[in-house]
Amino acid sequence: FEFTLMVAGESGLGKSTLVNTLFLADLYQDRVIPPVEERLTKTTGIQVRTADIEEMGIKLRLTIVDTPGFGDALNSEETCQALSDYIDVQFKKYFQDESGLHRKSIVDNRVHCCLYFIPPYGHGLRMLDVAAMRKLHKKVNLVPVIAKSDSLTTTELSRFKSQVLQELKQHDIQIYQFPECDPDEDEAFKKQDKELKDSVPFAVSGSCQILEVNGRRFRGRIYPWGVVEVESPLHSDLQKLRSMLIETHLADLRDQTHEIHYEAFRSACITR
Amino acid sequence: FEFTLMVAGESGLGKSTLVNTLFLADLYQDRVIPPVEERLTKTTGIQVRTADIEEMGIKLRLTIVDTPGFGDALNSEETCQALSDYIDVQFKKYFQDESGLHRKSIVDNRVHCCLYFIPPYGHGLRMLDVAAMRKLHKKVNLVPVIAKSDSLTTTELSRFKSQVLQELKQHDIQIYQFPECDPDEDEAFKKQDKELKDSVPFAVSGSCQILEVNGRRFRGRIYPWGVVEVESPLHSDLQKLRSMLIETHLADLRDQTHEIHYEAFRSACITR
Ligand SMILES: Nc1nc2c(ncn2[C@@H]2O[C@H](COP(=O)(O)OP(=O)(O)O)[C@@H](O)[C@H]2O)c(=O)[nH]1
Ligand SMILES: Nc1nc2c(ncn2[C@@H]2O[C@H](COP(=O)(O)OP(=O)(O)O)[C@@H](O)[C@H]2O)c(=O)[nH]1
Repeated sequence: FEFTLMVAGESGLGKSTLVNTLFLADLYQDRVIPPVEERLTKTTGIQVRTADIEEMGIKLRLTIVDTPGFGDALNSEETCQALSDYIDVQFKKYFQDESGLHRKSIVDNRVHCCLYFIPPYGHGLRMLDVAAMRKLHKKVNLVPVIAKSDSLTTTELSRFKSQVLQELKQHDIQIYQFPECDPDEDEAFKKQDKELKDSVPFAVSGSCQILEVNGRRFRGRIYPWGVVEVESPLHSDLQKLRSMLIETHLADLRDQTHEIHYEAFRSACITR
Repeated sequence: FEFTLMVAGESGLGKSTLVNTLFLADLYQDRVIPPVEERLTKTTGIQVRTADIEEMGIKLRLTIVDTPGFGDALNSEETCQALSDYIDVQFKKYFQDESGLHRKSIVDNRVHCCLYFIPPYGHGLRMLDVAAMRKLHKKVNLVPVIAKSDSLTTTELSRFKSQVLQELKQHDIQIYQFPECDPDEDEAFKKQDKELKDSVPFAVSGSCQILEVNGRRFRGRIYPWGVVEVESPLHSDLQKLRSMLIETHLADLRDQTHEIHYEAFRSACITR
C-alpha cells in the first residue's frame, strides 16, 4: 500500500510533530531548522521522506511531502506553487508509466491527501490560507486542520470551526468530502461516521513526548496548569484524523485521487 | 500623565485581549472583526483609542495605537510603514508645538512604547518580524513580547526566549533597555529588577474572562486540561509587563522617548 501525504502550512505550526504523532514514528530525525535568513532562501524546497510503517495492523509505504519554510510570508506564493507543481509532476509520471510497457508494476507516488494547517489565531482564515488552498483544492484531496488546537478554549474552538467552515464555503474551497455511509452499516459505525463529519475541520494537537502518569503512558504536552493528552478525543481530534487517514478512509482517499484528481489532469493532458 | 502605547503584530495574536487585560478595561467594545476580504483592503488603517484610566493608583490618559489587520502577509510591509509614519507624525506635531507660542500646554501624543507581538510558533523570529521591528526600533521604545505564551510548554518557552534574544542581537534590533538599577536601592527592589530583566522577552497570556474558583476571582482561560491564570507569574509574564509599563518604568519610557527617539527626529529635521 503506497500512501503519500502532503503537509502544507506555515513553519512552526507543528506539522512535523503531528506527522510523527499520527504515525507513531520519528520521521524527522535528521531535521535541522535553518536560521532565519536561510529559511528565507531555502523555502521553496520540498522535502520528501519515505518510511515503511505498520499502523493499526496495516502495512504502509508512507511518503510525506513537506515544505520546510512555507509562510515566511514574503514567499508563501512560491512555496504554494512548488507544492502544486509537485502534485503535477507525480501525475505526469503516473501518466507516462500508465501508457508504458510496465503497467503492472506501476508505483503510485501521487499525492493522496494534503493536510492544510490553519493557525489557531481565532479570527478565521487569512488571505494567504485562502490563496494556498485554492491553489491545491482541485488537484488533491484537501483536508484542512486547525493546528495547535490546544491554544483554543472549547468555546473559541467551536466558534472557530464554524467560522472556518463558513469561509471555506464562501471562497469556494473544495475540501475532501467523506463518502456517504452505506445504509447497511450498523448503527455504531454510522454514529462514528457522523461524529467524524461533524468534527471537520479537525482540531489537532501533537506531541513527540511520551509521558507516564500512574503507570499509563500517553503522548502529551505538560503545561504548568495541566497536561494535554493529544490522543484523547476530549483534548484533540488527533485520533479521529488518524483513524480516518489510516483505517476508514485510506482506500477512498486513494480512489478519489485516481478517479477525480488524476482523471482531471489526464483529460487536460489529452485534450491539449 | 499621557501615555501612548502602540501594539503591533499579526491579527489574531491576542493584542486587544492583552491591552484589556493590562489595563483592566474594555477598550475594544466597539470593535468589529471584518470578513477576510475587507481585512485585506482595510488593513493599512491605524486605530487610535483614548481612555482615562486609573491603575495601580496612577491616573493615566492612555492612548492605544493598533493595527487591525497587520499580517495578512500580503501587506504587512504597508502596515509597518503606516505605523512608522504615525510615529513620525506625532513627533512632527510635538516639534511644531514646541516651537510655537503655547509651549506650556503641549499635549504629548508621541508613542512612548511599542509592544511587538511575536507568534509562539517555536522556531524563532520570522523575516516579517525582523523587517517590522527594524522599521520601528530607532523611532520608539520597542518591547517585543511572546504572544499567546500559553501555547508553549515551560521547556519550549525558555528555549524560545533564548532563541529570540539571540536573533534580535544577530539582526541588530535595538529593544528597549531597562535603565541600570540605582546602587542605593534595597535588595528586594534590585532582585525584582533583575527578575524583570531576566524575563525578557515577556511571554504574555491575556484574558477578558473573569473566572471565580473557591471565591477567588481572577482572569483566566479555561481549557479541558486546566485553567491558565494569566495574572499568575507561574503562568505568564503579564504582571511583570504591567508593573513595568505602569509602575516602575513609565517615567523612563517617556524620558527615553523624549531624550532619545524624539531627539533623533528633531536633529534630523533641523539638519535637513
Ligand atoms: N501548542 C502546541 N505546540 C506544538 C504542537 N505540536 C508541536 N508544537 C510545538 O511547536 C513547535 C514547532 O513544531 P514543529 O512540529 O517543528 O512545526 P513545523 O515547523 O510545522 O514542522 C515545537 O516547539 C513543538 O513542540 C501542538 O499541538 N500544540
Ligand atoms: N491561547 C490564547 N488565546 C488568546 C490569548 N489572548 C487572546 N486569545 C484569543 O485569541 C483570539 C484573538 O484575540 P484578539 O485579542 O482579538 O487578537 P488581535 O487580533 O491581535 O487583537 C481570541 O479568540 C482570544 O480569545 C492568549 O493569551 N492565549
